[in-house]
Amino acid sequence: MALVRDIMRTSLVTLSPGETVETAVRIMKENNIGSVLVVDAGKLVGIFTERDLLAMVAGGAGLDKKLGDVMTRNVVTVKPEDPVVKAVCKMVEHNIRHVPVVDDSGAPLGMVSARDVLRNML
Amino acid sequence: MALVRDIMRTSLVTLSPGETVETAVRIMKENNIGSVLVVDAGKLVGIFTERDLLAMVAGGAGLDKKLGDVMTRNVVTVKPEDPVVKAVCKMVEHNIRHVPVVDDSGAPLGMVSARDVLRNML
Ligand SMILES: C[S@@+](CC[C@H](N)C(=O)[O-])C[C@H]1O[C@@H](n2cnc3c(N)ncnc32)[C@H](O)[C@@H]1O
Ligand SMILES: C[S@@+](CC[C@H](N)C(=O)[O-])C[C@H]1O[C@@H](n2cnc3c(N)ncnc32)[C@H](O)[C@@H]1O
Repeated sequence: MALVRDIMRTSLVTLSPGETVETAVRIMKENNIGSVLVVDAGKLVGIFTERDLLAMVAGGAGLDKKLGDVMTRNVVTVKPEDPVVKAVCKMVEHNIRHVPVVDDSGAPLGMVSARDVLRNML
Repeated sequence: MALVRDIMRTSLVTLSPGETVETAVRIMKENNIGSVLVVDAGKLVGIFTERDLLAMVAGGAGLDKKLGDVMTRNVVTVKPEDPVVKAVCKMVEHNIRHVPVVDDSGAPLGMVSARDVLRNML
């Protein structure tokens, strides 16, 4: 049975809640990624994705807003020893395609995306 | 063997190349979707996703640009009778998560997303 830790990516892009959306946008573009994890005192506190950017742009919000004000809190996560299918269930149930992997203290260890799951299917 | 037509979604959101990105953003937000298909004379001519929006915002481009100027042409597609695994291969190979379904004339019939594949896995 495939476990999350077997397929997760461990190179993470994280920002602090005090950073601006403008910074997040630049980092996401430079790294060609669709989401950034927001970390405070070593703990995962939020996620900001290109879908959140779409909502901001549609609403005319300024990019100088702090990540802490616009990120999604209550991040859906998995543990490294969870089976991959558990990550898939969460993706489908919550309509998300990125599931951060955290340890028991809430510190981010990696990320599992829909693409990682599909690539491993092949 | 699961075929694309068994899992594709057929309610499509399409726009013309002459529409602006501002319109696309509004439509995407209203429909809670991450991509729109660009259709000209009944044929699929491009795709515009939230990743393209990220690139535009990062580059400071105005939202009054026409879709035809910023969309991705050479859309990666599948046919309804293709096996689902073919769509998965294209998603992984091209790093995309939306694969439009077209008929032999290039007219859009539906869309397969990574989420559709994963939901069907469960
Ligand atoms: C409901 S999803 C729908 C779109 C698309 N499937 C995606 O994942 O972006 C978009 C929202 O989910 C949030 N989100 C993405 N991944 C998340 C996760 N692991 N936990 C909680 N929220 C998440 C984003 O911040 C965004 O506000
Ligand atoms: C290379 S993907 C990487 C990010 C993410 N996986 C996604 O699908 O958006 C982003 C680029 O691919 C393009 N794209 C998305 N779906 C496509 C498809 N079916 N055919 C061709 N290009 C596509 C988008 O327009 C965008 O410029």
